[in-house]
Formats: sequence, C-alpha cells, structure tokens
Amino acid sequence: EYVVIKALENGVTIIGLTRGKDTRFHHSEKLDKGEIMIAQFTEHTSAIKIRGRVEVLTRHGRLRTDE
Amino acid sequence: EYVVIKALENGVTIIGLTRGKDTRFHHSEKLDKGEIMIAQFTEHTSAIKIRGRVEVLTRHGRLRTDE
Amino acid sequence: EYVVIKALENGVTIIGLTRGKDTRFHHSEKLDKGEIMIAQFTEHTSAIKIRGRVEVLTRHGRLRTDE
Amino acid sequence: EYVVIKALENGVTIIGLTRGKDTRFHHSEKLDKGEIMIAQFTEHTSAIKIRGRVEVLTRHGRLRTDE
Amino acid sequence: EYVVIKALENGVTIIGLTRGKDTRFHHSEKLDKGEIMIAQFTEHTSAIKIRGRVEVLTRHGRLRTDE
Amino acid sequence: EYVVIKALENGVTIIGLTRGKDTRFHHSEKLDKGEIMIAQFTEHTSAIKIRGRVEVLTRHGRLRTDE
Amino acid sequence: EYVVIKALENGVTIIGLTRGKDTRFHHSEKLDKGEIMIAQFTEHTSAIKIRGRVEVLTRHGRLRTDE
Amino acid sequence: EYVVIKALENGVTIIGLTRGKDTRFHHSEKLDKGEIMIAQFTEHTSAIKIRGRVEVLTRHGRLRTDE
Amino acid sequence: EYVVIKALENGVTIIGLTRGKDTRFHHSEKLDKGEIMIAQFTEHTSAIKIRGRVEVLTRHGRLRTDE
Amino acid sequence: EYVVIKALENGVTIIGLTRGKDTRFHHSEKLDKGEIMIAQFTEHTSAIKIRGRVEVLTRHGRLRTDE
Amino acid sequence: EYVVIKALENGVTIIGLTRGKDTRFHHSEKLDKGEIMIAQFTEHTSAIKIRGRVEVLTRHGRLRTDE
Ligand SMILES: N[C@@H](Cc1c[nH]c2ccccc12)C(=O)O
Ligand SMILES: N[C@@H](Cc1c[nH]c2ccccc12)C(=O)O
Ligand SMILES: N[C@@H](Cc1c[nH]c2ccccc12)C(=O)O
Ligand SMILES: N[C@@H](Cc1c[nH]c2ccccc12)C(=O)O
Ligand SMILES: N[C@@H](Cc1c[nH]c2ccccc12)C(=O)O
Ligand SMILES: N[C@@H](Cc1c[nH]c2ccccc12)C(=O)O
Ligand SMILES: N[C@@H](Cc1c[nH]c2ccccc12)C(=O)O
Ligand SMILES: N[C@@H](Cc1c[nH]c2ccccc12)C(=O)O
Ligand SMILES: N[C@@H](Cc1c[nH]c2ccccc12)C(=O)O
Ligand SMILES: N[C@@H](Cc1c[nH]c2ccccc12)C(=O)O
Ligand SMILES: N[C@@H](Cc1c[nH]c2ccccc12)C(=O)O
Repeated sequence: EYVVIKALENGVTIIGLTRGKDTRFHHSEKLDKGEIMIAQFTEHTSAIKIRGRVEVLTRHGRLRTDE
Repeated sequence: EYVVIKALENGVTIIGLTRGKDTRFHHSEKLDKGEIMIAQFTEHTSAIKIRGRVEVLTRHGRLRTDE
Repeated sequence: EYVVIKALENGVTIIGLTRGKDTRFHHSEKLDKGEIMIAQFTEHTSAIKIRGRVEVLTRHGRLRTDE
Repeated sequence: EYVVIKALENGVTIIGLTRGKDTRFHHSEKLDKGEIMIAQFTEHTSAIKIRGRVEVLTRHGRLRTDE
Repeated sequence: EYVVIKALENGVTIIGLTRGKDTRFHHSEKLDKGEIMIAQFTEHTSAIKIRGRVEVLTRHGRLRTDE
Repeated sequence: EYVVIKALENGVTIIGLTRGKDTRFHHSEKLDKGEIMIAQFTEHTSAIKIRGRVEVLTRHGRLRTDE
Repeated sequence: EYVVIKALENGVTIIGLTRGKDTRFHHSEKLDKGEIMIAQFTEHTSAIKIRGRVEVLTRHGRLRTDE
Repeated sequence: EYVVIKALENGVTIIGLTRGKDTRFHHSEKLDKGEIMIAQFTEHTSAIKIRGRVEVLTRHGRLRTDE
Repeated sequence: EYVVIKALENGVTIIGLTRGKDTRFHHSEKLDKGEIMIAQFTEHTSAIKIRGRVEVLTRHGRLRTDE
Repeated sequence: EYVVIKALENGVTIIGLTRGKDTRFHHSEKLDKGEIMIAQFTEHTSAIKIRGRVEVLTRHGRLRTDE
Repeated sequence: EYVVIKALENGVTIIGLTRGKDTRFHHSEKLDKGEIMIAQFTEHTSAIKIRGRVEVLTRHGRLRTDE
C-alpha cells in the first residue's frame, strides 16, 4: 500500500510516524517543487504526515493543498 | 487500510483510540491548515476520532466537515 | 472493515457491542457536531449502535439520519 | 461481513439467530426511530431477522420496508 | 455469503436444507409481511428454499415472486 | 458459490449431481410456481440440472426457460 | 468455477473430459430443450465439450450456437 | 482459469501443450461446426493452440478467426 | 496468468524465455495465419517474445502489430 | 505481474535490473520494430528499463514514447 | 506492486529509499528523455523519490511534473 506525493512548492516535508504503542517521527524527507515521493506503509511506518503544498494520489482519490 | 485527512483549519486533532477490551486515547496529532495526515488502522489503533474542520478520504467515500 | 460516522448534532453516541455469546455495550463514545469517528469491527466489537443525527459512510453506501 | 439497519419507526427489533445445528434467537436489540445498528455475521450469528419499518444496506443493495 | 429476504405477505417460509450427503429440512423460519431475514450459507445450511411472496437480494441480483 | 432458481411453473425439478469420478443424481428437489431455491455447490454437489420453466440467477447472468 | 448451459433443442450432450495426463470422456449428460445444466470444473473434470444447440453463460461472456 | 472455444467450421483442432521444461502436444481435440469446448489450464496444460475458424472467449476479451 | 495471440500472417513465432538468473530461449512455437496460441507464464517461462504480425490480448489491453 | 512492450523502431532494448541490495543489469533483450516482449517481474527482476521508441501496456495504463 | 516512470527530459533520477528503521538512498538510476523505468517496491525499497520532469503511472492514477 503506497501513496504518491508531488511537491507543488519548495520545502515540502514528508514525515514518517512510527508504528507501535508509541507515535513519533522516524524520518522526514524534504521535497523541492516538482519532485515526487512514492511512499509505502511499512513495518516501521503506519502514518504519514505532509507539510507544504502538494498533490497526493491515494487509493481513495486525489487531494491538493492549495494555499 | 488507511484514511486520508486534510486539515481545513488550524488546530485540527487526529486521535487514535486503542484496540482491545479497553477504549482510550493513545495518541493525538495536531494538524495546521493545509497539512495532511494519512493514518492506518494498526495493531494499536482500531478507531480514529477527528476534531476540527477537515476533508477526509476513505474507502467508502469523501466527507467534509464545514462549519 | 470500518465505518465512518460524522455527527450532525451535539451529543451523538457511538456504542460498541461485544462480540461473542453475550451482547452488551462495552464502550460508548460521545461526538459533538462536526466531529468524525472512524471505527473498525474488531475482536471485541461485532456490532455498532448509533444514537443521534449522523451521516454514515459504509461499504454498502451512505446513510443520513435527519430528524 | 456486516449489514446496516436504520430504524424508520420506534420499536424496531434486530434479532440474532444462532449459528449451528440449532436455530434460535440469542439476542434482540431494540431500535428507536433514527437509530442505526451496524451488525456483523459472527461465530454466534449466522442469520438476522428484522421486525418493524427499516432501511437496510447490504452488499447486495438497499431495501426498505414501508407499510 | 448471505441472501436478503423481505416478506411481501404473511406466512412466508424460509427453509434451511442440510449440507452433506443427505438433503433434508433442518429449520423453517416464518416471516410476516414486511419482516426481513438475512441468512448466511453455513456449515449446516447449503441450500435455502423459500415459499410465499418475497423480494430477494442476492449477489447475482434481485428477484421478486409476485402472484 | 450458489445459484438462485425461481420456479415459473409447478413441478420444476432441481437435481444435484454427485462430485467425484462417478456422476449420478443424489437429490432432487421439487418446486412449485413462485417458490425459490438458492443452492450452493458443495462437497457432494458439483453439477446441478434443472427441469421445467425457471428463471435462474448466476454469477454469469440471468437465464429464463420459457416454453 | 462453473458454466451455465441451456439446451435450445433436444439431444444436447454435455461431456466431461478427465483431468490429468490422459484426456478422455468420463461422463456425458443428455439435455432436452429448455433443460439447464450448471457444471463446475472439478478434481475429475478439466474440460467440457458441448454438442448440440445451446446458450452458454461463462465468466467471459455468453455464447449461442444457432444453426 | 479456462477459455471458451466455439468452432465456426468442421475440423477445428484444440491442442494442449505440456507444462514443464519440455513443450510438446499431449492432446488434440477435434470440434465440428457449432461444437463448444471449455478448457482449463491445468497441471499438464500450460498452453493451448487452436487451428481452424473459431470464436474464443477469454478473460481478456473475445477473438474470432474469420478467413 | 496467460496471454492470447492470434497470428495475422504465416510464420509468426512465439518464443518462451527461461525463468531464473539466466535468460535464454527454451521453446519457439510457429503459428500460421489465423492460428491462435494461448500461453501461460509458468515455472519455466517468465517472458514471451513475439515475432511477426499478431493481435495480442492481455490483462492490460489489446495490441496489434500491423506492418 | 507482467508488462507488454511493443517496439516502434529497430534497436529497442529491454533491460532487466536485479532484485536485492544491489541494482545492476542482468539481461538486455533487443527488439526490432513490430516485435513484442511480454515480461514478468520475477525472483531475479524487480525493475525493467526500456530504451528506444515503444508502446507499453501496464496495469496502470498505456504509455508511448514518441520522439 | 510497481510504478511506471517515463522521462520527459534528460537527467531524470529515480532513487530507491531503503526499507527498515533507517531511511537512506540505496540506488539512483539515471534516465534520459524517452526512457522508461518500471520499478517495483521490494524487500529493499519501500519508497521511491523522483527528480526531474516525468510522467508517472501508478495504481492511483497518472501524474506529470511539467516545469
Ligand atoms: N525506511 C522507511 C522508508 C519509508 C517508507 N515510507 C515512508 C514514509 C515516510 C517516511 C519514510 C518512509 C520504512 O521502511 O518505513
Ligand atoms: N503508532 C501508531 C500510529 C498511528 C497509526 N494510525 C494512527 C491514527 C491516529 C493516531 C496514531 C496513529 C500506531 O501504529 O497505531
Ligand atoms: N477498543 C475498541 C475500540 C473500538 C473499535 N470500534 C469501536 C466501535 C465502537 C466503540 C468502540 C470501538 C475495540 O478494539 O473494539
Ligand atoms: N454478540 C453478538 C453481537 C451481534 C453481532 N451481530 C448481531 C446481529 C444481531 C444480534 C446480535 C449481534 C455476536 O458476536 O454475534
Ligand atoms: N443455525 C443455522 C441458521 C441459519 C443460517 N442460514 C439459514 C437459512 C435457513 C434456515 C436457517 C439458517 C445455521 O447456522 O445454518
Ligand atoms: N445436501 C446437499 C444440498 C444441496 C446443495 N446444493 C444442491 C443442489 C441440488 C440438490 C441438493 C443440493 C449438499 O450439501 O450438497
Ligand atoms: N462427477 C463429476 C460431475 C461433473 C462436474 N462437472 C461436469 C461436467 C461435465 C460432466 C460431469 C461433470 C465431477 O465431479 O467432475
Ligand atoms: N487432461 C487434460 C484436459 C485438458 C484441459 N485443458 C486442455 C486443453 C487442451 C487439451 C486438453 C486439455 C488436462 O487436465 O490438462
Ligand atoms: N512447457 C512450457 C509451455 C509454455 C507455456 N507458455 C509458453 C510460452 C512460450 C513458449 C512455451 C510456453 C511451460 O510450461 O512453460
Ligand atoms: N530470466 C529472467 C527473464 C525475465 C523476466 N522478466 C524480464 C525483464 C527483463 C529482462 C529479463 C526478464 C527472469 O526470470 O527474471
Ligand atoms: N535492487 C533493487 C531494484 C529496485 C527495485 N525498485 C527500485 C526503485 C528504485 C531504485 C531501485 C529499485 C530492489 O530490488 O529493490
């Protein structure tokens, strides 16, 4: 299971939250405008948080965050 | 299985409720306007509660909470 | 397997009924207007009862209870 | 596998029938108008009987019992 | 796997036929007009016979028996 | 896996053929007009033969035998 | 996995071919006009041959043999 | 997994090719016009070759060979 | 998983490439115009190469090579 | 899981990249115009690189590289 | 599970990020204009980052990065 994230501006952050009892940030990936990240849910990542303007493709549809 | 939550205002709260006999809050994640959280159901999370104005994408469709 | 419940008024109650020979209430979650609960069926929850005005998204379609 | 039942009047009854060689009623849940029950088939419930006016959502479609 | 049966008249009968080498009736459930039965195929039920006027919802479509 | 058979006349016969090296009739169920039989394929039934005027619902579509 | 065969004339033959290294006829079922056979692929049947005018419903669509 | 082959002329040949390191013909079935063969892929058959004018129904669509 | 290949000219070649570390031709099947080959991917075949004018039906759509 | 590649010019190259910690080329297949390669992902191939003008059919849609 | 990436300019980079507690770049593949890479998620790759102008086909839809 993965999601597709396209950065619409510089400085977009894709944050992986830990799986398990505890919920904290285990990785943060910076994207510049036009860069794409395709990220799975994994043994270590059970939630993903996104900061900045993006277009996201998921199993349940597309979403844009336009400011 | 995951849901996609886009905050439509500052101070949105995504709350994870524990799986098992007991139902309590194990984590609460704050989102500011435009931030996105993509959260799975997991070994520890069998229900999710959302406070604040959001757009939610789920397997069963989209939902917005507009005040 | 989960359902999505959006409260259309204050004081909505989402009740989890126990799985097994015996059927009783094991948890009741209060929602205020605009709050959303996304709840799975689990090892402990095999039926969900909802009181109050809601919009519900399920695998079999949407339902609203408007008074 | 679950079904969604919305009561269209007071005094609706949702009855669980036992799984196994023997078929009898193991639980009966009363719903008032506007209340919703989302009930799974389980280890103990292999048939569900509904009395009263309802709207039902199932995998095979919607059904209303209007008198 | 289940089917949904809505009685269109009083005295409708839903009959469960036994699974296995032998085929006989193991249970017969009476429905009055407007009552609904949602019945699974099970370890003990591999065929269902219906007498009386009904509307049936199945995976393969709807059927009515109108006299 | 099941099929849905609605009798369009009296004296319809639903025949179960045995699974295995040998193919013979193990059960024959009589249906009168308006009666419905919903029959699975099982450990003992790998083919079903139908005599008389019926409407049949299967995974691959509907069929009527009108004389 | 099954196919649905409706005889459009008398004397239609449904032939089961053996599964395994060897391919031979293990059973032949005669159908008269209007009769229906619903036959699975099984441990003993890996091919089915049909002689005579029929309408066939399969997972990949319908077919008629009209002379 | 099966395919449906309808002969559009006499003398159509359905050939089963062996599964494994070696690829050779293990069976050839003759069809006359209007006859239908429904053949699975099996432990012994991993390819099927067809000679003569046919209509074929497969998971990926229909095909006719008209000369 | 299989593909359907219809030869649009004489001398079409269907080549099976070996599964494993090494990739070489293990079988080549000649098709004349109008002949059809339906070939699976197998323990020994993880790629298929086609030379000559064909129509191919696959899970992802149809393709023709017209010169 | 496979993809379908049709060469639109001579000298097209289909390259298999190794599965595992290390990513290198393990096989390169040359296609001439009109030739088709249908290639699976396998124990040894977890990425495929294509050079030259092609039409590609994949589970997620078609793609052409026209220069 | 794979994604399809078509380079729309020279110097496109497809980066594989490691699966596991640690997230770092394990491989970077250069694509020139018109080249296509079809890459799976694997035991070693749980996220893919793309730099440069591309068209991407995924299970959740297409995306282009046009600058
Ligand atoms: N090492 C991480 C890589 C990763 C996958 N999805 C992510 C989402 C966000 C951040 C990192 C990731 C993991 O396997 O889980
Ligand atoms: N550590 C949490 C992370 C999480 C997943 N989904 C959530 C929803 C709400 C809050 C936290 C979460 C877990 O694995 O369950
Ligand atoms: N602890 C509960 C949480 C829960 C899930 N779904 C629910 C529905 C209603 C009330 C509580 C719940 C459980 O795992 O079952
Ligand atoms: N304890 C019951 C709860 C239940 C599920 N579905 C039902 C339908 C009707 C009545 C009760 C139920 C069970 O697990 O089976
Ligand atoms: N005890 C029965 C209940 C039942 C399920 N489906 C039915 C259909 C008809 C009659 C009874 C039933 C069983 O588990 O099989
Ligand atoms: N005892 C039979 C009941 C049955 C199921 N499907 C049928 C079709 C025809 C006749 C009988 C049946 C069995 O389990 O197989
Ligand atoms: N005894 C046969 C019955 C059968 C199933 N499908 C068939 C098709 C043709 C002829 C016979 C059959 C078997 O189990 O295989
Ligand atoms: N005995 C053969 C029967 C068969 C199935 N599919 C076929 C296709 C062609 C020829 C024969 C067959 C087998 O089990 O494989
Ligand atoms: N013996 C081969 C037959 C085969 C299947 N698919 C093919 C494609 C091309 C050539 C041969 C084949 C095998 O089992 O793999
Ligand atoms: N021997 C290779 C054959 C192959 C399959 N898919 C490919 C794609 C490109 C190159 C070679 C291949 C393997 O099994 O993996
Ligand atoms: N050796 C790598 C090949 C690979 C697959 N997908 C990728 C995506 C990006 C970079 C490399 C790859 C692996 O098996 O994981």
